[in-house]
Amino acid sequence: LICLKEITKVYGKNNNEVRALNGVTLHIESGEMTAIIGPSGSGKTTLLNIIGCVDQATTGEYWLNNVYVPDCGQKEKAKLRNERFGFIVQDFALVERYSVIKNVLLPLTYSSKKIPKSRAAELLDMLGLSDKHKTLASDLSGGQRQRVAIARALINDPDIILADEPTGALDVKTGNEVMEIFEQLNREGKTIIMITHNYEIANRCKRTIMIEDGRTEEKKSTKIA
Amino acid sequence: LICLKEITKVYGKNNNEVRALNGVTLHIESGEMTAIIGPSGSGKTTLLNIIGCVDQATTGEYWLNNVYVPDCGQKEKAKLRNERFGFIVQDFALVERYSVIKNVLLPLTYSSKKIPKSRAAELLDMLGLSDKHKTLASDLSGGQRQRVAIARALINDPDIILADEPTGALDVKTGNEVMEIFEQLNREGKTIIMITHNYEIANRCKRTIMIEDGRTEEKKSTKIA
Ligand SMILES: Nc1ncnc2c1ncn2[C@@H]1O[C@H](COP(=O)(O)OP(=O)(O)OP(=O)(O)O)[C@@H](O)[C@H]1O
Ligand SMILES: Nc1ncnc2c1ncn2[C@@H]1O[C@H](COP(=O)(O)OP(=O)(O)OP(=O)(O)O)[C@@H](O)[C@H]1O
Ligand SMILES: [Mg+2]
Ligand SMILES: [Mg+2]
Repeated sequence: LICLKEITKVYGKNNNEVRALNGVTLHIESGEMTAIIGPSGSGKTTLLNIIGCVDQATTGEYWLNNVYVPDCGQKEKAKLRNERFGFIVQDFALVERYSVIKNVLLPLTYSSKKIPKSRAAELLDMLGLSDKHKTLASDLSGGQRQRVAIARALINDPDIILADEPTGALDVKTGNEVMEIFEQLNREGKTIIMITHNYEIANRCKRTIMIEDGRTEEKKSTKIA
Repeated sequence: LICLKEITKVYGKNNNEVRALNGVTLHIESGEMTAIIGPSGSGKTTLLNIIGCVDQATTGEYWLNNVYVPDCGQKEKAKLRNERFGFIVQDFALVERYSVIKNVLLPLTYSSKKIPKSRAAELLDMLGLSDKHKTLASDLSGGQRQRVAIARALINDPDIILADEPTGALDVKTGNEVMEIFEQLNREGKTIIMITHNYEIANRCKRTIMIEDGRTEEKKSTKIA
């Protein structure tokens, strides 16, 4: 499904260069649930942004299904982003002056799928926010904002979910509830790639990829089955 | 040092009320390191904002040393915030267009203490950001931004450090390095109050306060000495 070959990403120029990714080769099958774990600044968000067609690699190859992404124009990439991916970003990126429900409904305005608006309320209730639909995004706690970002990423029924530290602002119990939602979606066939700093969360994923200094490595399974 | 009595905080009016804090009574001694733990939306950030004179309680009493805070005017509260507290906020609140070092130096512009500018570089190096001084805040990873927020909160040598999930965006190793900095400051006599979702982090604090639905409770120590 997702095939990356020798991906590099370089920011800056001359002697002020930052090699955020330094030759990443990675294959992800449809329906897999994969965790990406690694130190702060090691390239995780950069990697997820390239997979999600939000950012472009400096060199290297990226096939999404059989589409060669570097050859796609802006319009095609926007279509991929809206239709195939649900992206939970590290800083949530909510519209502060909109209500919770309006935030969650945003992706439907440019969706070609027939999603009923009631799905927004359904997702919010699953995430423990049933009494917050009308609340302004700016009036929420950190973990409530994270959950709104999750609902918004899921509303368009994407087949690939990209989650940048989806439980980072949540207590253990709420974080587990979010993981149960992801596990259910994974059972339904969704592909899930999540960045996490939490080894317990990573252990619930079928596969873990370690990243350090812009290079990735498969983590050999030490899970007890 | 910090004495809260029957603190409530209510947002909204009429039948649309949110009781973020519902009668909190709490005493914190000078030099203590205290963790606050509890579910998302339970009132932790609200509590820290009231302690740090960033927000005002709806009812209840708050003494900081022997100053009765509800009677303080805006100017007095600003003075308390700048001189006594170092605040690491949950969303970091960096100035995106400034460099890392300029962000860290900001509190010195209204400080009456004689802090050398070299202290900014020193803190950044302790936090693993020695190669990022000149980088724009907008070009940082999530965990790098969190560490800049930490450096900025510490530069004015505050005697009370308020940290809203200071390791939330960090991998385990970097989070431990941050905790070592806090433990060192605590040995030097600083009072530290941190909100965390991470029980391992909380266990490194002398005392843990649990919070749920706007009410607090002391956690009986189950630590093995
Ligand atoms: N400005 C506001 N207007 C209305 N409600 C608010 C406002 N700020 C906070 N709240 C509500 O008060 C409650 C407590 O919020 P608070 O930010 O203190 O929670 P928290 O314990 O820090 O949560 P988290 O762990 O998710 O960060 C939440 O239900 C939140 O929606
Ligand atoms: N726009 C940019 N310009 C310059 N450098 C950048 C930019 N974006 C990211 N970087 C750098 O690239 C490196 C990787 O960043 P990235 O955000 O991918 O890290 P991360 O693994 O997600 O870290 P964290 O766990 O802290 O979120 C970091 O050193 C960061 O400073
Ligand atoms: Mg990141
Ligand atoms: Mg909070």
